[in-house]
Amino acid sequence: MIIAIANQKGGVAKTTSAIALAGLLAEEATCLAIDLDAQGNLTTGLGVELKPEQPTACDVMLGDAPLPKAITSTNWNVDLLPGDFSLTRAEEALLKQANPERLYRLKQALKPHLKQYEYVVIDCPPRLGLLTLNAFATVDWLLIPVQCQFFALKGLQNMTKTIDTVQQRLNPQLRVLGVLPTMAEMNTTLTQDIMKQLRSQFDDLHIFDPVPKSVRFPESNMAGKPIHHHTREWRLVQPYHNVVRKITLLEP
Amino acid sequence: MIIAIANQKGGVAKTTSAIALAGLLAEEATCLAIDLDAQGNLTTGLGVELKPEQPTACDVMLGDAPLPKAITSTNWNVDLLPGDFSLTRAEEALLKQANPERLYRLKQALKPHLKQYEYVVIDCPPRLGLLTLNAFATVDWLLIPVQCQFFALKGLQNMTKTIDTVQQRLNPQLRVLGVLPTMAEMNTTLTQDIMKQLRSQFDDLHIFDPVPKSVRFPESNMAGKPIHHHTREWRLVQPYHNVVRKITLLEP
Ligand SMILES: Nc1ncnc2c1ncn2[C@@H]1O[C@H](COP(=O)(O)OP(=O)(O)OP(=O)(O)O)[C@@H](O)[C@H]1O
Ligand SMILES: Nc1ncnc2c1ncn2[C@@H]1O[C@H](COP(=O)(O)OP(=O)(O)OP(=O)(O)O)[C@@H](O)[C@H]1O
Ligand SMILES: [Mg+2]
Ligand SMILES: [Mg+2]
Repeated sequence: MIIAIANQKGGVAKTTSAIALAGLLAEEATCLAIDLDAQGNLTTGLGVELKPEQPTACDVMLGDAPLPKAITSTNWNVDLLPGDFSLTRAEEALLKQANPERLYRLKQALKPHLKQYEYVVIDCPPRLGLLTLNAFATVDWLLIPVQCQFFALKGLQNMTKTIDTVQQRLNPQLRVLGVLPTMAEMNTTLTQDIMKQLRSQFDDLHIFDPVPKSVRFPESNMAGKPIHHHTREWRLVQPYHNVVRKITLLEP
Repeated sequence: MIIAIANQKGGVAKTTSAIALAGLLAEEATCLAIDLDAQGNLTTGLGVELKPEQPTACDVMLGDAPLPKAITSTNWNVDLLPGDFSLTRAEEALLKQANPERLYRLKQALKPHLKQYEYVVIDCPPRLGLLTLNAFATVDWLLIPVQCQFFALKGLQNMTKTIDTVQQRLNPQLRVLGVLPTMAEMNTTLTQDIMKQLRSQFDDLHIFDPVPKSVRFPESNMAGKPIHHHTREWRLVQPYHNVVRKITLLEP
């Protein structure tokens, strides 16, 4: 089962969510995490330092390296297809190829190796460009993290328009796993307002229980650890555990 | 004087900073704000709702509308070149043109009208793509907001590499106004750690006093107001006032 974590709004906890979910899924199953963002935050957030000659997601998408050569292990039983600054090059190279096949590069590269992994989690860059569309063409499910703030809520409207087009033209199997409110401060009226608007404007989408705002998350990023390895506080892990439970129940 | 607000890391307060600065600059001078992000957050954050036929930054960059036709006024004495989802189309259209002139589209479009404005503030998308490079080719100064967190700090290293290349190949006049730490929680060790690392790793850049984290900022975004119109709390406005003071002192 392949899941993309995407939202073109920046800083909504896409990467933090991808790390948390891959870490939890890897407790009971085989899991591959894929970093499609040129910032390489999923890679550093899982505690991986790239060696100079290490092939990355860019090489795999451009066909310069087979997937098994680029995959690296982490300390958390999660395999990783790392990403770095070279992904900026991948997007430009793909854009120059005018043919529609450029949207299926990731899918083609993954296909022969999927049997090895029960779960694949893909972290997307903050933009609905070719790399994210490659992810949308590849996955079964899409999780949309949304910060409990005005700009992030507004971005969700654009996102749902794009998903409709993707389902019609690119990947009819793509379904939305749900919207995950993040960095929620339930004691502020702003968060309460936004949660209310989310539930009313997007009543056709599943809205997960929010992830509380806590400094433990940035700390865990800095430490290169999934959240449940960094803290015992169940209230911080539980929202991600809820997502995993839904994923495991859906398993075809 | 033209200033770009950029950082490929998402959610670091680029847009919130652009709104705050444009709002303050407009108190004593003529100011144009430009929204180069397909999310259109600068546009909604200044309280502007686009009318259906309204030309945007996309039309101006592709030469489909002259700048004066696309400019709209706001309630804050700031003129705005609005942005919306069509900017995704602009980036793809520019990428298809292989010639280097595609990096100077914004500069060409602005040139005849610059005399009207003492200050121009450009909000960039969370990516170092063609739209942001167009901004870099156009501006005198670059302000880099950085959230006081690990991922944002890591992103700054890539950013400075890009700036070197831009200064050599695209715009030798481009200078860095400084780094603006945002959403700072000075009572947490994480923020203190990050501030220490910023000052030691980037000792050649000017590091402004940090903007405190406060729910007043997301509230002001939702209200479509610059921060100093939304709150009287000087501790929230002062860091932006410091940036404006540096800008006005630099005025050629
Ligand atoms: N629940 C949370 N509470 C507090 N901080 C959080 C939480 N989740 C994530 N963060 C922090 O917020 C920042 C943004 O999160 P993250 O980088 O994961 O977002 P993103 O959507 O992947 O950003 P980008 O758009 O740049 O890819 C990070 O510094 C992260 O540590
Ligand atoms: N000082 C602050 N304190 C608290 N929240 C803030 C502060 N500055 C900005 N924010 C909030 O953080 C979120 C991210 O800010 P903003 O959207 O301005 O960042 P951005 O860098 O423009 O994001 P993107 O990468 O998507 O363009 C917004 O919801 C904003 O309201
Ligand atoms: Mg990310
Ligand atoms: Mg923005």
